[in-house]
Amino acid sequence: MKLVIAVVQDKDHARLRKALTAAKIQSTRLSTTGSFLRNGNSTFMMGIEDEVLPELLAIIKENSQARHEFISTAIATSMLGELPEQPIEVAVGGATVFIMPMDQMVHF
Amino acid sequence: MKLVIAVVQDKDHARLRKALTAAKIQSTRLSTTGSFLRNGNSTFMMGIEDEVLPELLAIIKENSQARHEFISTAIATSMLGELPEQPIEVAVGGATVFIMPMDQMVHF
Amino acid sequence: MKLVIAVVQDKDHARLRKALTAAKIQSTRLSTTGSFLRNGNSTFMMGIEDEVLPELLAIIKENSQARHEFISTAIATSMLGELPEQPIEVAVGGATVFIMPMDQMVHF
Ligand SMILES: Nc1ncnc2c1ncn2[C@@H]1O[C@@H]2COP(=O)(O)O[C@H]3[C@@H](O)[C@H](n4cnc5c(N)ncnc54)O[C@@H]3COP(=O)(O)O[C@H]2[C@H]1O
Ligand SMILES: Nc1ncnc2c1ncn2[C@@H]1O[C@@H]2COP(=O)(O)O[C@H]3[C@@H](O)[C@H](n4cnc5c(N)ncnc54)O[C@@H]3COP(=O)(O)O[C@H]2[C@H]1O
Ligand SMILES: Nc1ncnc2c1ncn2[C@@H]1O[C@@H]2COP(=O)(O)O[C@H]3[C@@H](O)[C@H](n4cnc5c(N)ncnc54)O[C@@H]3COP(=O)(O)O[C@H]2[C@H]1O
Repeated sequence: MKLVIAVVQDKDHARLRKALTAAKIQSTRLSTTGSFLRNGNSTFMMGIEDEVLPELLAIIKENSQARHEFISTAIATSMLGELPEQPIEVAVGGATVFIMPMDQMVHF
Repeated sequence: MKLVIAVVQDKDHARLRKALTAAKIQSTRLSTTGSFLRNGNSTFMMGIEDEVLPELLAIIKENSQARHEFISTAIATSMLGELPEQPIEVAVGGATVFIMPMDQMVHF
Repeated sequence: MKLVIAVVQDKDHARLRKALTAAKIQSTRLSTTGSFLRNGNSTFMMGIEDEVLPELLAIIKENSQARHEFISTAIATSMLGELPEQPIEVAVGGATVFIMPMDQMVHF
């Protein structure tokens, strides 16, 4: 069994939720914050049997999208020590996925 | 050592918190959302020694309750493709518990 | 690989975030609640390579602080069964850190 934790951009969370529900993969969502851009993002937590992992990773890949985001002026200024001459862009991946061993899953 | 993550219905979270505190089992709570019903629920995270696990599972079982919930009209309609003739009920378990191996727990 | 989860006091979360970003250790933040004091606190989640663990623990230790907090009158009264004669203080550690084995980390 595995506990899979996937951090995705807020823009993709509804699409991913629908795809998981359609595939009958149960999940729980947490509202989280990225530490670098300080933007809100979404974290999905899924307890699964081992053999579901390939299907789950394919669903996450198909339903999340890499994008370019601008660093806010305030964060860029605090990083550079001065106002940036022009906006700074950063690539943000579609999903960051952590796959952990799980001893047991219990339903009451 | 184990990290135990328990997803319970919001209605039970205060009762479970009190039972954990009375048993001197420390925990941290996250506000989460169920992906199917899209209702708010509560997730407790507990780092424990192995021998506490049976007591912890008994406390979670006694302080969470399975219930029947109605799927909102909006979600049912999007699932069926049309307005349901009558409200659709779904069984929601008392708790879903993930038990994970933990290498170390450190207090600073 | 490890998934490291660190619960710190809200007062320290900005300091810790800055130190992690400066050290190029990526992290995601969750807003959480301590079950005993029922205060909001911050939980950081970090997927890392094994060899980063000593540096990460040093950063968490240096950027979080143990403090004394007063238990709210309402919580103290419900614990004691009567209004406490004087405010009750509790020591709250700087950080509680859970270190878990991780099978894989995937970026899409
Ligand atoms: N010190 C630094 N210098 C320059 N660029 C930096 C940087 N730290 C992060 N970035 C860039 O900024 C993007 C957003 O990071 P953020 O921390 O807001 O949001 C992150 C964070 O919430 C989470 N994340 C990524 N890796 C993580 C890890 N190892 N542990 C925990 N969370 C992680 O996934 C979100 C997206 O990450 P992704 O890697 O796709 O995209 C990252 C990365 O490309
Ligand atoms: N393996 C897992 N990984 C991560 N989180 C998990 C999980 N199993 C359960 N959960 C979490 O626990 C809540 C209750 O699940 P339960 O299975 O008791 O009760 C579920 C289940 O009986 C039913 N259900 C879920 N998905 C369904 C589907 N595709 N078709 C029909 N019924 C579904 O709806 C109830 C509420 O589901 P909801 O998603 O709102 O809320 C879920 C979800 O937040
Ligand atoms: N094993 C574990 N699993 C999951 N989360 C954990 C944990 N150990 C600690 N935490 C988290 O870290 C926060 C600080 O814990 P600490 O032990 O430093 O500081 C604690 C502790 O010194 C004290 N405390 C907790 N439970 C107690 C009890 N039943 N009786 C007396 N004092 C208690 O109150 C302080 C604040 O506790 P609070 O629950 O508000 O907030 C806790 C909780 O959110």
